[in-house]
Amino acid sequence: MIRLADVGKSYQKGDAPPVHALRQIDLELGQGEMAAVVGPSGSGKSTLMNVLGLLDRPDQGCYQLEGQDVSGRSGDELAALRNRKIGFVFQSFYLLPRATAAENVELPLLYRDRSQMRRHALRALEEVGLGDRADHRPGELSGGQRQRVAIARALVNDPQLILADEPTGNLDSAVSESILSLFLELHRRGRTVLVVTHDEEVARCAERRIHIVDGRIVSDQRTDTR
Amino acid sequence: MIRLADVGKSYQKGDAPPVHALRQIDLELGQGEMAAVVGPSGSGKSTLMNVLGLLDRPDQGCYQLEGQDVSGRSGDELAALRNRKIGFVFQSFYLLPRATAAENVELPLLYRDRSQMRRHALRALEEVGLGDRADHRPGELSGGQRQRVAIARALVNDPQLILADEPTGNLDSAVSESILSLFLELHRRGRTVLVVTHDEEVARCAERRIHIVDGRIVSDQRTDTR
Ligand SMILES: Nc1ncnc2c1ncn2[C@@H]1O[C@H](COP(=O)(O)OP(=O)(O)OP(=O)(O)O)[C@@H](O)[C@H]1O
Ligand SMILES: Nc1ncnc2c1ncn2[C@@H]1O[C@H](COP(=O)(O)OP(=O)(O)OP(=O)(O)O)[C@@H](O)[C@H]1O
Ligand SMILES: [Mg+2]
Ligand SMILES: [Mg+2]
Repeated sequence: MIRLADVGKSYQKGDAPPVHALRQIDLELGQGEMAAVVGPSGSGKSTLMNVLGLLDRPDQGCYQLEGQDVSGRSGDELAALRNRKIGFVFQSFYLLPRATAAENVELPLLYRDRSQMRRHALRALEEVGLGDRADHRPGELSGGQRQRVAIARALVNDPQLILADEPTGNLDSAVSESILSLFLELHRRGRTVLVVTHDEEVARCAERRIHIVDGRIVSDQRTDTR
Repeated sequence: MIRLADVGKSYQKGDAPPVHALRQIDLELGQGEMAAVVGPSGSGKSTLMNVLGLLDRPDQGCYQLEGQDVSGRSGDELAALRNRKIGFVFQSFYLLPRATAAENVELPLLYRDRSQMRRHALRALEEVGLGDRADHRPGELSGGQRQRVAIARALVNDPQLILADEPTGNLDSAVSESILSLFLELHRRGRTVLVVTHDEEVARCAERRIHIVDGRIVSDQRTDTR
């Protein structure tokens, strides 16, 4: 489903030495796999997710998504592909501050299924325990509630590929566990799930563990979860 | 140092039943104490921190900070008091997006000690492992790096009262531990530290554990950490 070959990405800041956020990344993720991405703060995990989620382009190497080279595509083509296939939970949520939780969750459906938009959005919010917060705007929600709205929005479209960048950082263990079950259930139903996490409880539930340090993949192991 | 008596805070949203974010909160924190605040997502922890940090006023009850009633004060008086005495690490960071990490950390010093501003800011950034990111703007930093800039900014003024709202949610365990050591060191030097956290490793290092559920303190226990 996903194939990164020799992918690199660097940032140049003034005359400081360049920051190599990703270096020589080779990564293959098959349809229906579930993997955890772990590594120190600043090691390149979100950068990797942004490349996979078609939000950012690598400076080097190439990216094939479902067999098609996406490195060369236009901004519009990428946006359409992204909206159809990928559900992205951002590390910093990126909710629209003046829209309610339900309106935020409806956003991905604007392009697809307007008829049942409200109903799907409400159901997605219930799945993350926020059925009674549908009309609250982000400023009227707790940190962990905003995080859950971001999760609901990523899943409402039932995407084939789920990219979750630290989805439980603001959640207590009980809610964290329910979010993890949600991802495991999607995996069970055949979705491809990639979760960046600093939470060992989350990481150990994935069947594969990709460890990133300083922009490189230092290990990529199947784990024996069950 | 801190005394909350029968503090309450509610939010009214249209004709939905009011959200009682805080109810009948009685809390005393002595100078030099260190406590962890734990509880489910949405239970009222950040609301409590905002009241303690003079960012929000309770609807009921009163708040004494160092023996002075602060419930009745003006906005300006509160701002001055807050800047002098309190270092606040926000759950969602609130960094200025167009200022560099160093400039963000310097902000509290604008009111106090401009002569050594840059030097203090750089040292605070080094203490959280970001000495080499001083000139990056928040958009050029990872999530965990932004969190650490927020921590550095809260501590640069050497405040008497440190309020940290989920300071390690975006950090790997190694960096998390170093931040925790930082807080423990400040506590050892006599500062009063209150940390909201979902991380059990952090919570267990505090000498006291305050458990909040549905806006109420359900337990408040000394823990035997050492
Ligand atoms: N626009 C930019 N310009 C310069 N450096 C950048 C830029 N964006 C990111 N970086 C740097 O790239 C590195 C990787 O960032 P990334 O966000 O991928 O880290 P991460 O592994 O997700 O970290 P965290 O666990 O803290 O979220 C960081 O060291 C960061 O400072
Ligand atoms: N302006 C507001 N209007 C209505 N409800 C609000 C408002 N602000 C917060 N709330 C509600 O108050 C409750 C407490 O919020 P608070 O941010 O204190 O929770 P928290 O314990 O910090 O949660 P988390 O662990 O998720 O950060 C939440 O249920 C939230 O939905
Ligand atoms: Mg990240
Ligand atoms: Mg909170």
